Amino acid sequence: MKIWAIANQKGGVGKTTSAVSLAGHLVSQGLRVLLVDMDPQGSMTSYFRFDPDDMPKSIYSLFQLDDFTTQSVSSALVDTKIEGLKLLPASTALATLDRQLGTKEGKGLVLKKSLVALDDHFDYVLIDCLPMLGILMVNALAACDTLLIPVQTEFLALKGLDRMMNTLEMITKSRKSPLKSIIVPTMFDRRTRASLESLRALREKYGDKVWDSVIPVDTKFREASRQGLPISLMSQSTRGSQAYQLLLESLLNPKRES
Amino acid sequence: MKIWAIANQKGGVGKTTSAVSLAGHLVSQGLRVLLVDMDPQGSMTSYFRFDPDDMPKSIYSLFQLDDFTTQSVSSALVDTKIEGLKLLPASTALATLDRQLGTKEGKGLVLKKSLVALDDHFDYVLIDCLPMLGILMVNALAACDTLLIPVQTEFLALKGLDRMMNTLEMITKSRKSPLKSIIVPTMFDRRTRASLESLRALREKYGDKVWDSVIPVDTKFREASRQGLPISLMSQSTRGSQAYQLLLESLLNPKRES
Ligand SMILES: Nc1ncnc2c1ncn2[C@@H]1O[C@H](COP(=O)(O)OP(=O)(O)OP(=O)(O)O)[C@@H](O)[C@H]1O
Ligand SMILES: Nc1ncnc2c1ncn2[C@@H]1O[C@H](COP(=O)(O)OP(=O)(O)OP(=O)(O)O)[C@@H](O)[C@H]1O
Ligand SMILES: [Mg+2]
Ligand SMILES: [Mg+2]
Repeated sequence: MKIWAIANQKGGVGKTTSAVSLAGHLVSQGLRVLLVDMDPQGSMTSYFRFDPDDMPKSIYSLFQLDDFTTQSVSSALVDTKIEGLKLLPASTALATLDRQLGTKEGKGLVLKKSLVALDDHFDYVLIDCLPMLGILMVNALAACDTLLIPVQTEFLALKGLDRMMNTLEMITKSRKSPLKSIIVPTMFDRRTRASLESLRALREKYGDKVWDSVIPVDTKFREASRQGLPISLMSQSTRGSQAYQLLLESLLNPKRES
Repeated sequence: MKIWAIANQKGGVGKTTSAVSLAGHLVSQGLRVLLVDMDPQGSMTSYFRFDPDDMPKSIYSLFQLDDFTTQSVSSALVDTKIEGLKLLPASTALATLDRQLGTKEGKGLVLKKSLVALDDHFDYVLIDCLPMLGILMVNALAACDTLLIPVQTEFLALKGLDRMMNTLEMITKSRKSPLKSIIVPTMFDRRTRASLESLRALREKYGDKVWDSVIPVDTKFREASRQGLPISLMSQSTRGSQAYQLLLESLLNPKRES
């Protein structure tokens, strides 16, 4: 089971869109995918027409468990209307976790242990994170084997990325296994010099940590969200869908280190 | 001195862009404007080429004051390169405030008291908020007389708005004076049915709480941010700039209640 987290402390950079779009392509290949919504605002949960304000079973329930059994964890999953795609939804109650748990020990591995209990039920798990460092992001970073960091190709986003990379360094010190991370340039608008210059600055600073292509601006994402479908299941040929297909191919077939 | 807060718990909806764009138009009319950055990620501070990781004087300093004098508060202000526009910058240290202050009493009015001390130094104060409910947003909502709520014209954003309106109701119960609030539809893309439908749903649900026009998608915003200029000072005729001009006119000349 491969576990990818999609995280960035910056808001509105395409985390949820990336998680959903990649999931759409994976299920089209016949793979079993679990999407995990770690955001108290539940955008991914709402995307699939569930209501985070009214989720009796969710990620929040997992934080109440003493035992992480396949049964107890599976009971928190819901079916999306899409074949092969399940969701571990968010609930608004998640917003209280940081304050509840404070510096309580041992709550950093809740998601990791839950996913271990689901081990051969899924081929891929994609974790959508909230734009904030806290117990939920810590859980996501502890549970995943690969981290995708979507970054808007615009001036201010690069500053936010430095901050994210510092956070990452700090958090991954406590991991036993190394964490592979890939920066994904999003919302690239080739018509603007600002996009081109940010992309160049991004590649200059982070070299081969950056995916060698981009996710372009594509107005179809909004329509896909309105229809509650991953973009590739709404419209195969749109450039946003094709870009995520390319990204998936890079992730499934990483180049050998030269 | 008019004090406007720009807030929404949702990330990436155009809060910072709205604050900076409106400020640009106000200074062009010869008015003295103060921009206040309440976001620990400091996008507005970075916009004007300051570094929130290295701001010895900022909003954070105000939380350490016992006395809010004109001198102590003014010492936290910086000049932007733009005539008539000053900034009360953010600092990364702000991120620790919620945990530091916890449920400590009396820190909800720090910004309000600070602005009182600046009373005739500015004509307009625009407060850019972070996308999170906490002590900083509480301060912004207590200090302002008008609240602008930018909302993306897309399916998921409407759900976030309901949540914002609940938060608002809760927080404004404790205010002595009423709070005027205006919903501003942003990033409107007339080519997509998703935009049109969200706009219609927004107007249907919130009626005349919604500004009667929209801020359209405009790729020039990214270029303006790259140049560190409010959009109107970079390019007058671009439609994003003109839309914020219209918004400003509505705010300066509210229709009589019919
Ligand atoms: N490549 C793209 N082109 C055009 N619009 C996009 C693109 N990617 C995402 N969007 C739109 O941008 C908005 C924000 O995207 P998304 O919700 O994925 O960001 P996020 O990082 O998950 O936000 P948050 O920090 O609030 O969780 C959504 O309206 C989405 O439809
Ligand atoms: N009308 C618009 N058209 C095109 N791009 C826009 C528009 N408004 C804002 N943007 C861009 O969208 C991104 C997010 O905008 P902005 O930073 O203002 O949102 P925000 O709500 O302040 O985000 P945060 O929640 O992180 O504080 C920026 O790259 C900005 O340049
Ligand atoms: Mg999201
Ligand atoms: Mg902002």
